[in-house]
Amino acid sequence: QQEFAVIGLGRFGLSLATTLVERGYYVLGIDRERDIIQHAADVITQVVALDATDENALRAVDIGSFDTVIVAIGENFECNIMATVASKSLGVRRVVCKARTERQRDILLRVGADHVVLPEHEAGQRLAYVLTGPNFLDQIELEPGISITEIRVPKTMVGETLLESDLRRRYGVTLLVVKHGKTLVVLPATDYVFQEEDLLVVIGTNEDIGRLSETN
Amino acid sequence: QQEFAVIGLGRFGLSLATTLVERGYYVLGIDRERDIIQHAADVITQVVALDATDENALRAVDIGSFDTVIVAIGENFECNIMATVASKSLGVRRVVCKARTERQRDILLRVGADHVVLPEHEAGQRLAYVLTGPNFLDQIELEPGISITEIRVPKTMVGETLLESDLRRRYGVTLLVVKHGKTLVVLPATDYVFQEEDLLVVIGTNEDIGRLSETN
Ligand SMILES: Nc1ncnc2c1ncn2[C@@H]1O[C@H](COP(=O)(O)OP(=O)(O)OP(=O)(O)O)[C@@H](O)[C@H]1O
Ligand SMILES: Nc1ncnc2c1ncn2[C@@H]1O[C@H](COP(=O)(O)OP(=O)(O)OP(=O)(O)O)[C@@H](O)[C@H]1O
Repeated sequence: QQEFAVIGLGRFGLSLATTLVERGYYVLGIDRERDIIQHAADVITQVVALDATDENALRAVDIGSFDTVIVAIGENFECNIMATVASKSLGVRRVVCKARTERQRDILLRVGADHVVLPEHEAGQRLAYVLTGPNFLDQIELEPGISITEIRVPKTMVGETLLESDLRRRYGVTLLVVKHGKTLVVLPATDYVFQEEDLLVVIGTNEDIGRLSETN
Repeated sequence: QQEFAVIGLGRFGLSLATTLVERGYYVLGIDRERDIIQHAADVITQVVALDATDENALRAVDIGSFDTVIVAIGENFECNIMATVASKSLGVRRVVCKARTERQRDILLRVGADHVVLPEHEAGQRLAYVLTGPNFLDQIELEPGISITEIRVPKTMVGETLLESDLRRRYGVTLLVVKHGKTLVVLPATDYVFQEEDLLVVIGTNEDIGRLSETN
């Protein structure tokens, strides 16, 4: 079972740490502010207040024994770099960092970070996808331009069977899953009848899926 | 063609606005800081410097004519609320807001926001999924605990056919797509032979998918 240490318990760090705990993993939360540590103590396996730029303090909690350390410090880039370099030199196998700009990302990768995320940037991109497919709810882009997308069933299809809707020939998309209320129908049969409020998970090009989701 | 206005061009707002422009949409970018407006002028269709809490200023740019307005203000919650309420009362059909906490989300929905996102929180959750499925690449959570996930083909399956791998009986997951290099094989036939480097898109519970992705 992997063990994680999350340095910096701001909105991003705390959300990451609590989701890891919910999925059953041991998580050590680290922050230098005592009031943040107290608040986090209820939701994270173990917490400790220390300054992550202090290599001796990190050695004292045996940071090298964790499989993955995530450095989730934002405002102070110097602290971000120092905590990353200290974790790597104490032997941590995988160090994942948060950055605020592409330039920060480049620098963190050069000093040894294994993976860098830009949370606000990625969230902005994702919202743009959701907003521009009028019915796009969520999406995995498999390659540029081709994706698996969750859309609301177009009104014209309500009452039709999958066979009658003829999705592959008319729109070039393949239906993978129908979400009907709380029930998931994986690879529905051709006699499935579409209902109001159904959600469809389809695969195809973004244009074809866009065309399908706009028929109403 | 939908038109968007993005109020607040911080990391999230700017990333959202530029992605919308890249996808071919008209975007009006709004911020009260002149230097931010100057920097954004190169990447956004049109920009204007104004205080979004000032209803007359919003009326002057005809904010009511935009299909969707996104309020991406973070630090100052009062500005966030005022800009949301002003946009709604000027007739904007869909107002999407960014919030920093669940409590802020509740308040924004009560004053008329149509949709609220918590970017840092969502990014923290997403990274937790990526880190805990050693092979999880991307994921759509259809319901709590059930998702469509992109994983690397487990080493034990390389050289086997889909029929021999017996995914549904042994792991309880259904294979939807195989990504083999640049080729996408949607709903592969039972005689498909798995190759090194293949990416699999499967549907199932997060535990079952986690079990499959950890067999190596
Ligand atoms: N040297 C350090 N050692 C330990 N914790 C630190 C250190 N420097 C900053 N932190 C903590 O990291 C957390 C997140 O940092 P900060 O607020 O700068 O990032 P942020 O990008 O605004 O965060 P978010 O967007 O996730 O809320 C804070 O709780 C802060 O106390
Ligand atoms: N009343 C206002 N009118 C217009 N723009 C505003 C107003 N208040 C704040 N802004 C702008 O909104 C932008 C984002 O706000 P802020 O920095 O508070 O959010 P943030 O959550 O830190 O942003 P991000 O995480 O996206 O970088 C800033 O560029 C700021 O100038």
